Amino acid sequence: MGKIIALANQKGGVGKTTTAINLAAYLAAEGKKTLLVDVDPQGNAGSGLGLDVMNLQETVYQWLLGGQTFETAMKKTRWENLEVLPANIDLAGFEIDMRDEDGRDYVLRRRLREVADRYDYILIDCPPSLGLLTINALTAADSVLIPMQCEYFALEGLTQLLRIIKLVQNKLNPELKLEGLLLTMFDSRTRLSTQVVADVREHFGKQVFEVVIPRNVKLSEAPSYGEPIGVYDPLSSGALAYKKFAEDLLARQRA
Amino acid sequence: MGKIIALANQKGGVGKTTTAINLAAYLAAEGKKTLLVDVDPQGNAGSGLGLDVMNLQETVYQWLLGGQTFETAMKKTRWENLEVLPANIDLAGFEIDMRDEDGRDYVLRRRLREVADRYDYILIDCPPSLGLLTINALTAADSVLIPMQCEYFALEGLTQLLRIIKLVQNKLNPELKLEGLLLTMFDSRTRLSTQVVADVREHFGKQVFEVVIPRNVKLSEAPSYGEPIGVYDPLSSGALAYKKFAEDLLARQRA
Ligand SMILES: Nc1ncnc2c1ncn2[C@@H]1O[C@H](COP(=O)(O)OP(=O)(O)OP(=O)(O)O)[C@@H](O)[C@H]1O
Ligand SMILES: Nc1ncnc2c1ncn2[C@@H]1O[C@H](COP(=O)(O)OP(=O)(O)OP(=O)(O)O)[C@@H](O)[C@H]1O
Ligand SMILES: [Mg+2]
Ligand SMILES: [Mg+2]
Repeated sequence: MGKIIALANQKGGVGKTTTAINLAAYLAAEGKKTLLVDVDPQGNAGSGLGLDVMNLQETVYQWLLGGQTFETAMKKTRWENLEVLPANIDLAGFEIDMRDEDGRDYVLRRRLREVADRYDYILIDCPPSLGLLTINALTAADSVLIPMQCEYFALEGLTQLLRIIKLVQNKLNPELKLEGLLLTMFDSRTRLSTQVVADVREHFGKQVFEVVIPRNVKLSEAPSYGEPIGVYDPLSSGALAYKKFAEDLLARQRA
Repeated sequence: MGKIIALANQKGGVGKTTTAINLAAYLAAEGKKTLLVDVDPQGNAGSGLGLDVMNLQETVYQWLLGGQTFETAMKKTRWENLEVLPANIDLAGFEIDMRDEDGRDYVLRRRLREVADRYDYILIDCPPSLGLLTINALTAADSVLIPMQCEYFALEGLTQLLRIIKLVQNKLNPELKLEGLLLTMFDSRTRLSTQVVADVREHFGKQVFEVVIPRNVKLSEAPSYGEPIGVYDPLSSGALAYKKFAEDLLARQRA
């Protein structure tokens, strides 16, 4: 059964989607069958890979509720080994629909178990909140990857997030591990970035990936072309960092 | 009665908190009695002004539920005319507590009416979601200000947000106006920024503020000193842009 990794951080704009798209694409390029699942109603993971998510009838929402099969909701991409289960605004209905349902925390976990053996890796892109959709992702996952900006507000939210992860481990998913912390949008010209990296490494040591993703405009341009960075600008600093990150992540699995 | 402006955008990391803090500080500096209300459980508006929000017992949450008076929850700042109603993780309980309550959309509106006449402006910083806390802010507000990054994903989320605003206008708060769209984190070195600005101005015309806030590292350093940009680095490009924005916003009120 494939490894399921949730990308979560309730702080907004820290690079969850950018990391999900580019990690998925590099894993696929390394020959791993990879599924990118979007559980954020903004739908950026799908649109960042060129899908017109706003006009899709069958998305992760219809599949979660049982109205659609996996085959109709899942979209193949132009890239071998990379498939996407996109989201759009319909998914905002999930929290309301599931409000009084027992087992509402396990919906994604149960559905993903049905298809997990078709993939080597399943990445789940979360919204910037700690609501039912993120809880579903943490309950379904084998591990959680935490993208963190090299910014002041980034440290504040981490305590809250680690508390929620502990809660999920105790009550919903005892197997959930921390895949690690990935520092993003590092700007070598500013003292603040260097300070945040030093603070995070001091507190979390080995749980922080060696690779730091630099701030690189190519990463923010790539989604407007519907391409992962490895396709859009493979020699950019952003591409080289995400490629190295994917290699490190794979090496950790073998260790 | 003071004017209540909600700062909302479900896309994360677009500059809602940075705009709320710095607009509030410049309005206060112009002699306007200003209250900054944080309805984001991350609590960045309070911590960005130097408050140790994690250890506060009385916050916006206790005031909203009626357990505390406004005087104990509200915090004065070092700066004249600027007061803060901070949030912390306790506020995450609000959505669960209010789940089956009638009138749960009007809680903030009712509570703010009790104190609105003490202020000229009340700014409400929203979390990156369209849940009950943001709905409460839109229901309480006279107008909504939408900070938008000059990035590709920014345009995607705008349609969803405008739809929710329409919904609130129809069902909860017919007086709600659009204060405007404020473009943030503009990076003059990238084509993408210029493209997004052009697209947004084309679609929204006069609803977009003339001033564009540049990407400026001083803006992300200021909260680590607990100071608004006008205090931390008053001649930085970020400070000058927010000062001009506050002046434009005030001029619009008089028009
Ligand atoms: N390393 C980087 N360098 C430059 N821009 C980046 C980088 N990583 C992400 N971005 C851009 O910053 C913005 C925020 O990133 P992204 O949308 O991936 O964050 P997120 O955590 O998924 O946001 P949300 O909380 O809204 O889901 C996007 O416009 C993205 O293109
Ligand atoms: N114009 C700017 N230039 C440089 N950095 C900025 C600018 N505006 C905001 N920032 C930084 O970018 C990050 C995101 O900004 P901010 O936290 O204000 O966004 P937000 O919309 O409130 O995020 P959230 O969705 O998590 O509430 C912060 O670390 C902030 O310091
Ligand atoms: Mg995202
Ligand atoms: Mg904020």
